[in-house]
Amino acid sequence: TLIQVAVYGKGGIGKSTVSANVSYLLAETGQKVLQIGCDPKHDSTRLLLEGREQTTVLDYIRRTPPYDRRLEDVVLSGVKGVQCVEAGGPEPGIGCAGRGILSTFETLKNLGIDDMGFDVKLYDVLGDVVCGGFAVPLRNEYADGVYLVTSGEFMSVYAANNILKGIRNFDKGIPRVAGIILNQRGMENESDIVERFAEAVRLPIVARIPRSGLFAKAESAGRTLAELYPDSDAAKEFEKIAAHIMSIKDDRAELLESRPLNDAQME
Amino acid sequence: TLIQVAVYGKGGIGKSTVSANVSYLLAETGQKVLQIGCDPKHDSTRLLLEGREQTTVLDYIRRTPPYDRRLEDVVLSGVKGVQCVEAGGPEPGIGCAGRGILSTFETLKNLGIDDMGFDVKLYDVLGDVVCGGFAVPLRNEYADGVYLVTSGEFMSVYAANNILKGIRNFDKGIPRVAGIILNQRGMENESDIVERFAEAVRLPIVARIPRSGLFAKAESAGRTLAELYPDSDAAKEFEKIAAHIMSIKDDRAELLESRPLNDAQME
Ligand SMILES: Nc1ncnc2c1ncn2[C@@H]1O[C@H](COP(=O)(O)OP(=O)(O)O)[C@@H](O)[C@H]1O
Ligand SMILES: Nc1ncnc2c1ncn2[C@@H]1O[C@H](COP(=O)(O)OP(=O)(O)O)[C@@H](O)[C@H]1O
Ligand code: SF4
Ligand SMILES: [Mg+2]
Ligand SMILES: [Mg+2]
Repeated sequence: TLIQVAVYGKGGIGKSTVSANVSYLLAETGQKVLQIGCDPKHDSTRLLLEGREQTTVLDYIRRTPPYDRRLEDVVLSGVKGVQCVEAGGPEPGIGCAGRGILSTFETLKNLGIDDMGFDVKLYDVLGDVVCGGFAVPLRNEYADGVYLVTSGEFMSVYAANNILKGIRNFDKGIPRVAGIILNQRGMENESDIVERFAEAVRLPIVARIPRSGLFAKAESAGRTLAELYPDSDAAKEFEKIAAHIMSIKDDRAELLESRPLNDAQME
Repeated sequence: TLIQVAVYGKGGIGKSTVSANVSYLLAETGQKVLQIGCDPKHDSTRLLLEGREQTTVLDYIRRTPPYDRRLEDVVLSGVKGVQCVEAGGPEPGIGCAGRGILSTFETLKNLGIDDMGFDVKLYDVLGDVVCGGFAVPLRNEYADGVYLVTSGEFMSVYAANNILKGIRNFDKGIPRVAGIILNQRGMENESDIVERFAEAVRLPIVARIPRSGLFAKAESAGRTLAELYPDSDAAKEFEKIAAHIMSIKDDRAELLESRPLNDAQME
């Protein structure tokens, strides 16, 4: 079976950090993983590529005629065999910012991505606006389950709630929300704030990643924290997410309905 | 003469705080000011409305037939006579997130906004994606000058650079950038980071707003910091921005070209 999950959240909240670490851990247990970066910032898979540069699909198709396109030019094999793709985005001010995502999905399909036999596909998606290409991974044929990454900061909780609205408006009826990932900024009352939100929207907090200096260290080394510091508290939290994805795959964990708060409830 | 300025920056960076405070100060010196919130979060003018709720233009036109629409229903008069408008945005996942902005500009024009004789129009615009409606204020007939609000955090500097790309791609040739507003997060080396960026893109830092607990206090009182704490350091920085806008209006300060950094330079 294939499980497809999307990681959404406000820009800078830690989506790529979460995605790369979770992909690493899943691959370490033998899963065949594909991670697709769906943020115009195109830095989702950096920590899995051992310093190699990745060509975005959007740039690639711009300069490569259809007959010359090959899957291996845009799907790079990273540590532990995680397969990495970056959608890229158009130049700011020129067309829809999410355009790279739609082009990427079409291109990968045409070049035969599904023959690669993945166990897990992970989409790392910008969540500041839920529209255009950024809403595409929410379609039924893509994300089976959606994780929301947030901190205690109002801006990120507001964005998470917005993403829930997008999920509810996009594909009604089928429960698609996997849960909330608290990535701690290290502020006062952070846990309380996110727990109150999680309770109000009736979603589980799947992991509570501590704010840690190890992230910067791993980043300087161009590696994931899970690879360099497997015994750290942060790594243990990423393992919870990896385990949760596996339990969704095996139907042991449930996906939930999206119940966003209205403006008044957001207080 | 009329001067139109746009305040762009990453979500949560302080655009609305800057906008409301600057509008207040300009109005206090006798300028007739219009502030238009162009963020789906629709909270730009909250601190100028003394607790009153503002109907967004998008919501208003959805439920009001064209013949019944009146300017005073969407343009609210705030403290010191600042005229306030909120564009609003569509439901997430349904259409272009910036749709409220285009609808707002058309509606205001049709209802006669230009007969109100403004000295300053200030657009407070979401800058996480520079596309669709969010790019509209960059058009020549709108913003004469654009301010970029940033902190020392990489995410906000990256967003500022992206906005510069949007400006360059959108209306080539005419210098449109007013400058950078440093809104301090209170992190290490913040000033250095933003100064190096400002130098690299050859833009002035127009103001350096300190991180201050007075913002939360003013916010709890539902007022701008400039109104409640006019002698504070933060208020003095907002005065610099107000003065800078006036000097652009009087042609004493220059507008600059947009020279964004490429990926490599962004280091
Ligand atoms: N828990 C954490 N503690 C410390 N730093 C973190 C943590 N999570 C993420 N970071 C750092 O925050 C920055 C932004 O994270 P990133 O994953 O790139 O965000 P996004 O993909 O959501 O834009 C990165 O430099 C990352 O190393
Ligand atoms: N210099 C500052 N010091 C402390 N808090 C600030 C400062 N600037 C902004 N804030 C706070 O940060 C939050 C986000 O600011 P806001 O203006 O709403 O951001 P934006 O409009 O860019 O989304 C607000 O609660 C505001 O009071
Ligand atoms: S749909 Fe969204 S991403 Fe596309 S142009 Fe509109 S705001 Fe930008
Ligand atoms: Mg990212
Ligand atoms: Mg705002």
